[in-house]
Amino acid sequence: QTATIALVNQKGGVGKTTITLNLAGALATQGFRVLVVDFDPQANCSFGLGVLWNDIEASIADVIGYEVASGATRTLPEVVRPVEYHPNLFLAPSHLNLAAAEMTLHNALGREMKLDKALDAVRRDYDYVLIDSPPSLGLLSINAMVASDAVLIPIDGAFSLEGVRQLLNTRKGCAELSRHPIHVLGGVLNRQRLNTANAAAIREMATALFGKRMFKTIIPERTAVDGSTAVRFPVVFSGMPEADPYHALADEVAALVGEL
Amino acid sequence: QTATIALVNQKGGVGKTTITLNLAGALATQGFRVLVVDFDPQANCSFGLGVLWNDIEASIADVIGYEVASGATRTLPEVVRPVEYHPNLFLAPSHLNLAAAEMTLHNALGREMKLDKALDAVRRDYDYVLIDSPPSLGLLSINAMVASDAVLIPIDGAFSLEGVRQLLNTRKGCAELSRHPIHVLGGVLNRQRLNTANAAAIREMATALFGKRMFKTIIPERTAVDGSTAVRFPVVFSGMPEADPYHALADEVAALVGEL
Ligand SMILES: Nc1ncnc2c1ncn2[C@@H]1O[C@H](COP(=O)(O)OP(=O)(O)OP(=O)(O)O)[C@@H](O)[C@H]1O
Ligand SMILES: Nc1ncnc2c1ncn2[C@@H]1O[C@H](COP(=O)(O)OP(=O)(O)OP(=O)(O)O)[C@@H](O)[C@H]1O
Ligand SMILES: [Mg+2]
Ligand SMILES: [Mg+2]
Repeated sequence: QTATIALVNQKGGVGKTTITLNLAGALATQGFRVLVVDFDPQANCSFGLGVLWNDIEASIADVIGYEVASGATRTLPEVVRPVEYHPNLFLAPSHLNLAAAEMTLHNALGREMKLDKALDAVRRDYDYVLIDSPPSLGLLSINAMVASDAVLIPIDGAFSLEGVRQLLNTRKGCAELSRHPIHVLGGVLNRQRLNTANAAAIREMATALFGKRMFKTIIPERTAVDGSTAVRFPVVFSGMPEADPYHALADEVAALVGEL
Repeated sequence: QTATIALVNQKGGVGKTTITLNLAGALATQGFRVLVVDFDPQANCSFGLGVLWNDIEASIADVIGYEVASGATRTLPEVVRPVEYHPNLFLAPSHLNLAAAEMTLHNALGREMKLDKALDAVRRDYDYVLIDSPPSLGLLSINAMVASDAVLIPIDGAFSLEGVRQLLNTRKGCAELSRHPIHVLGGVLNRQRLNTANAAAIREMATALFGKRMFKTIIPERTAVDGSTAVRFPVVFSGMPEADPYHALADEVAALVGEL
């Protein structure tokens, strides 16, 4: 049974991409077959896995209907590619023109379900599908949620908590149109300076919003994580201690998914 | 002569809001009259200056045409309010429904110039107008650029450099429609861990993109800056050493604006 999880938060820079990459890597090293869908026109997930969009001929933008190269749309299996970092890890890359595809989506029939329908062709091949989304609550993030069984919400500070109520409302709206439930897996604290007053305050505010659905795993602020972005090699593959929180997060996710 | 500057980068979380708040504070304490325009529906600038949008009756969303409370649109002077942190600092607050206003903007005549036209009513009252924008290149960020004399581009890491070419292209497109030039004031490095290999690599990549237009001031990663977000009191007002880079940035900005 495949579990599809969307990383969402309209607040920018909370760690949606970094957690997608490292959670995917942790699940892959634990033996699960994982597909990462980069559904952000910034294509940071693709970049973070060593793929530059000018290296690729077709991307997720082609799948949801925007003609790029040849004018024809593609199916998802055609654009999915293996990732060199682990044999269990696969990527549906993004491209800048996913932003233009979002514009054309606005007038499409069933515009909220394009990604959900496209994923039907591949879901059975994977244990997990992780979808990275852009910093907004537009049609791309809505498609990511409608395509998912659950959402994971990274939080890094006070600003990122401000929009959570609106995000949960949008998730609720998505669940009403979706063919399947969309659970809230929970909130996960990222970039925390452990044992500071600020971290305690953020944790308190987040717990007030998420209650029991607050992940126990907290991802600390770590230089090595930030640095791994620049060298396009997710820290989870490095064997360094900074990888540990992502393995702990993977364990928690697997346990929660089991209960859905 | 008023200088209007937009903080832009479609990459999320690079520090657009934090730099807007602290640069505005630094300019205000140096004797300049400063208006902060919060043009992001997340309203983080408003939150960061101690204003919650349910405290206010009207916001920038009303000015650009979306009827909130009474159904009437407002003028900018009606929504601008003083900020308690400094007598030289004023705010045009945002509201969640700025996102809905962006949707109605799509079909409006002169949709890219709404903010530029609205600012005409107040510009003369200020030395600086700083506009915070959302993490996207949609109509809100385009309005922010068309309304500005110059753009300031925060960079925090490799992901945020990826989209700079597209951002500069969009700025060029905005300059072609605007009634006045829109300069690139430059890129400013934020959240840097000084004296690390990663910071050196980011600096090299950023300088390759911005050339001479790279700010000399580098804003380091500081716990106190992050913490100031949660307590809604920008660090520049605290008198702590973490405020120094923002004063240095204000000096550089004032010098560059003088040459425009
Ligand atoms: N635990 C961490 N410690 C240190 N740096 C981190 C950590 N997690 C993420 N970062 C850094 O924070 C920045 C923002 O993270 P990321 O790009 O993953 O956020 P995002 O939510 O995907 O952003 P966007 O909203 O633009 O999509 C990146 O430069 C990344 O390297
Ligand atoms: N120099 C710094 N040191 C430590 N933390 C910082 C620094 N600058 C910004 N931050 C923190 O980084 C986070 C992102 O910054 P901010 O919200 O200002 O970015 P943004 O570009 O406005 O994000 P968005 O794209 O969502 O509008 C905030 O939680 C802020 O507290
Ligand atoms: Mg991202
Ligand atoms: Mg912001």
